Amino acid sequence: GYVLIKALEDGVVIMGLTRGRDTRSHHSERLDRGEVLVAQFTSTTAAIKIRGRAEIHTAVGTVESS
Amino acid sequence: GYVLIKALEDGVVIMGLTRGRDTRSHHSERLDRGEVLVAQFTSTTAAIKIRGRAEIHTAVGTVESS
Amino acid sequence: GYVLIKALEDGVVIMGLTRGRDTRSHHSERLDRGEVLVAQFTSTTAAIKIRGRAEIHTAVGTVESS
Amino acid sequence: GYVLIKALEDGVVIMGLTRGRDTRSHHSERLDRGEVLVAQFTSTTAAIKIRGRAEIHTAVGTVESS
Amino acid sequence: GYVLIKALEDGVVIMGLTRGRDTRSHHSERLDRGEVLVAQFTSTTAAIKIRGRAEIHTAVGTVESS
Amino acid sequence: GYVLIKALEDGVVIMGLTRGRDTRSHHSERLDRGEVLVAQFTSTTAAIKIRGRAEIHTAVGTVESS
Amino acid sequence: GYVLIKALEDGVVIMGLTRGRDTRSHHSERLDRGEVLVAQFTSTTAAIKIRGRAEIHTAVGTVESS
Amino acid sequence: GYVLIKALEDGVVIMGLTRGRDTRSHHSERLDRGEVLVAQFTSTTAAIKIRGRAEIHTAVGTVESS
Amino acid sequence: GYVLIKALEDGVVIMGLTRGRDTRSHHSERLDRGEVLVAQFTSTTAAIKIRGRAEIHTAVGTVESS
Amino acid sequence: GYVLIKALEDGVVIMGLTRGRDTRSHHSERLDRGEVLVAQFTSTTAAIKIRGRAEIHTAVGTVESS
Amino acid sequence: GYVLIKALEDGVVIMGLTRGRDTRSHHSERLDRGEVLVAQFTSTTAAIKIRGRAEIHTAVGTVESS
Ligand SMILES: N[C@@H](Cc1c[nH]c2ccccc12)C(=O)O
Ligand SMILES: N[C@@H](Cc1c[nH]c2ccccc12)C(=O)O
Ligand SMILES: N[C@@H](Cc1c[nH]c2ccccc12)C(=O)O
Ligand SMILES: N[C@@H](Cc1c[nH]c2ccccc12)C(=O)O
Ligand SMILES: N[C@@H](Cc1c[nH]c2ccccc12)C(=O)O
Ligand SMILES: N[C@@H](Cc1c[nH]c2ccccc12)C(=O)O
Ligand SMILES: N[C@@H](Cc1c[nH]c2ccccc12)C(=O)O
Ligand SMILES: N[C@@H](Cc1c[nH]c2ccccc12)C(=O)O
Ligand SMILES: N[C@@H](Cc1c[nH]c2ccccc12)C(=O)O
Ligand SMILES: N[C@@H](Cc1c[nH]c2ccccc12)C(=O)O
Ligand SMILES: N[C@@H](Cc1c[nH]c2ccccc12)C(=O)O
Repeated sequence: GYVLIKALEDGVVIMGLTRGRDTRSHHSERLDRGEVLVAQFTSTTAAIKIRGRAEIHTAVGTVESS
Repeated sequence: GYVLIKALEDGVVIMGLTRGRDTRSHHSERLDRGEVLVAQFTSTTAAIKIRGRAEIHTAVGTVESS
Repeated sequence: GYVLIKALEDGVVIMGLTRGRDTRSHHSERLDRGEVLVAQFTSTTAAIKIRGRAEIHTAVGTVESS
Repeated sequence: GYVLIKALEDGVVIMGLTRGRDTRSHHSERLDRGEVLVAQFTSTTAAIKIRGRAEIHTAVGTVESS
Repeated sequence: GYVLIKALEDGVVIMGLTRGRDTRSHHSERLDRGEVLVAQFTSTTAAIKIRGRAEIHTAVGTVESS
Repeated sequence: GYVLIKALEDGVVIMGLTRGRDTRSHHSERLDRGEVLVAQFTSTTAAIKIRGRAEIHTAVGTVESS
Repeated sequence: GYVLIKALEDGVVIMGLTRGRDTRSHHSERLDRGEVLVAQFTSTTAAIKIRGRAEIHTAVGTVESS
Repeated sequence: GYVLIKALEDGVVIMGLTRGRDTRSHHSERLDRGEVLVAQFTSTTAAIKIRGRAEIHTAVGTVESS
Repeated sequence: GYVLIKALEDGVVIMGLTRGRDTRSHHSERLDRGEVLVAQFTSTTAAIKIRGRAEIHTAVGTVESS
Repeated sequence: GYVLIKALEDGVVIMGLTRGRDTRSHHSERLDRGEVLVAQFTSTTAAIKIRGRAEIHTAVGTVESS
Repeated sequence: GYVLIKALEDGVVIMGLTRGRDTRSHHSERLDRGEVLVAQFTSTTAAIKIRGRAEIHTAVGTVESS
């Protein structure tokens, strides 16, 4: 599965949280307004956290973070 | 499978409950208002518990916790 | 598969029943009003029993326990 | 696959029938009015029998036992 | 796959017919009016025969036996 | 896959035809009016032939034999 | 996959054509008016030919032979 | 996958083209008006060519050859 | 997957392009007006090129070449 | 998966980009107006780039390049 | 899975981000106005980032970057 994220303002941060017993951010990707990231779940990434205003599309629903 | 959660207030807590004979929280992720978490079920996480006001989207339905 | 449960009152109890020849509760998770649990079927959990008022969403239907 | 059962009266009985050459009840789970059970087919359970008034939801249809 | 059967009268009989070169009934499950059976196809059961008045739901259609 | 057959008269015959280089009936199951058979394709049965008046439901369509 | 055939006249012939480098009929099944055959593709049968008036239902469409 | 072909005139020819580096017809099946052929793709047949007037049904569309 | 092609004029050419590091035509199949070809992707064919007027049906869309 | 491309002008170029750590064009296929290419993703091709006016159909959407 | 991208201006940049513990751009593909890229997720590419004005189609939704 993957997630489609479109930043609606500068400085949107997308954190990949680690898979396994420990849950921490292994990578923060910064998006400026209008930029788009399409990110998979992987053997490294078991959860994705989003801060800032963005459109977020997934197979189970679409939301707008703020 | 995964779950899409958007916090509707500060201090929303998302607990990952362990897989196996023991069921306890291995990680609590705190979200502030507007933040979003997309979290998978994994070999570590067999259940997900949510406290606080949030929109929760899954393949079997959408609810609002409070 | 997994089940989505939203408690509509305090003290809702979700029991995981064991897989195998013996069927007993290996874990009881208590939810207070508004709290949500998304719980998988696993190698430990072959049935899930719910007591108290809650919204229960599954791939085969949605009911309200009471 | 699994079955979703909501008891509409006290004393609803859900029997798991064994898999293999012999068909007998290996477990009877009793539900009181409003309680819900979500039960899988497993290597132990090849058929499920329900006595008493209940709503029964499956992937092939929904019925009310009585 | 599985079949959902609700008895509409007493004495409904559900026979599991054996898999393999020989086809005979390995088990007869009797249902009384209102009782429900959800029965899988298994390594033992390759066909299911129903006598008596019942609602029968399957993935390929729904009929009423009589 | 499986086939759902409801007899609309007495003496409906359902023949299982063998899998492999030879095609012959390995079993004839007789249904009386109102009786129902749900029969799988198996390592023994590669074709199913129906004589007599019956409703026949399959994943590719529904017909009435006569 | 399988094919559902209902004969609309006597003497409908359903030929199973062999799989492999050679294509010939390994079996002809004759149906009389109203009789039904549900026949799979198998390791022996890679094509099915129908002569005579019949209703033919498959996953890719329904036709009437004549 | 398979293809469903109904001849709309006499002398419709259905050619099975070989799989592999060489593409040639390994078999031509002739259909007369009204006859039907349901033919799979196989380890021998990687393409199917049709000459003459016929209805052709496949999972990606239905056409009439002429 | 496969592609369904119906020639709308004489001399339509369908080229099978090779799989692997080299991309060249391993076979050209010529169709005359009204003829139909149903062609799979295979271990030999990784792309299909069509010249001339034809109806082309695939799982992702239908176009008319010219 | 595969992509369906119909050239709307002469000189449309379809580049197959290599799979692996290096991303470069391993093949450029030129299409003239009206010609069609149906091209798979393969162990050699991990991305496809299109220059010139063409209709492009994929499982996730249809666009017109220019 | 793959992503379909159509550039709506010159200089759109599509970055492939590496799979594994490190997340960095392994390749930047530049598109001019009207050019189209269809790009898969691969063992090398676990996320795709897009800068500049483009139409982006995925299985979970369609957005326009800017
Ligand atoms: N490290 C956790 C990450 C995670 C996935 N889903 C979660 C839900 C809640 C808390 C943490 C998580 C795991 O692999 O399972
Ligand atoms: N440790 C439990 C977690 C769990 C999953 N589903 C449940 C339902 C109820 C109670 C606990 C659970 C397990 O692996 O199965
Ligand atoms: N221990 C049982 C649990 C169970 C699953 N489905 C059931 C239906 C009825 C009674 C018990 C069950 C098993 O593994 O099968
Ligand atoms: N022991 C039986 C249980 C069963 C499944 N489906 C049935 C239908 C009819 C009678 C019994 C059954 C079996 O494993 O197959
Ligand atoms: N013993 C048979 C049972 C059966 C399945 N489908 C049938 C159809 C007709 C007659 C018998 C059957 C078998 O394994 O195949
Ligand atoms: N023995 C045949 C039975 C069969 C299946 N489909 C058919 C179609 C036509 C004639 C016979 C058959 C086989 O295994 O293939
Ligand atoms: N013997 C052929 C049968 C066949 C299947 N599909 C066909 C299409 C055309 C001609 C013959 C066939 C094979 O195994 O492939
Ligand atoms: N021999 C070819 C047959 C074929 C399949 N699809 C095609 C498309 C075009 C030309 C030939 C073909 C192969 O195995 O691939
Ligand atoms: N030889 C190429 C054929 C091909 C498939 N898809 C393509 C897209 C563009 C160019 C060539 C191709 C390969 O195996 O991948
Ligand atoms: N060589 C790259 C090709 C590629 C696929 N998707 C991409 C997205 C962006 C940039 C390059 C790519 C890979 O195998 O992954
Ligand atoms: N290197 C990361 C790339 C990635 C995928 N999804 C992500 C989400 C957020 C941050 C990074 C990522 C990984 O393999 O998992």
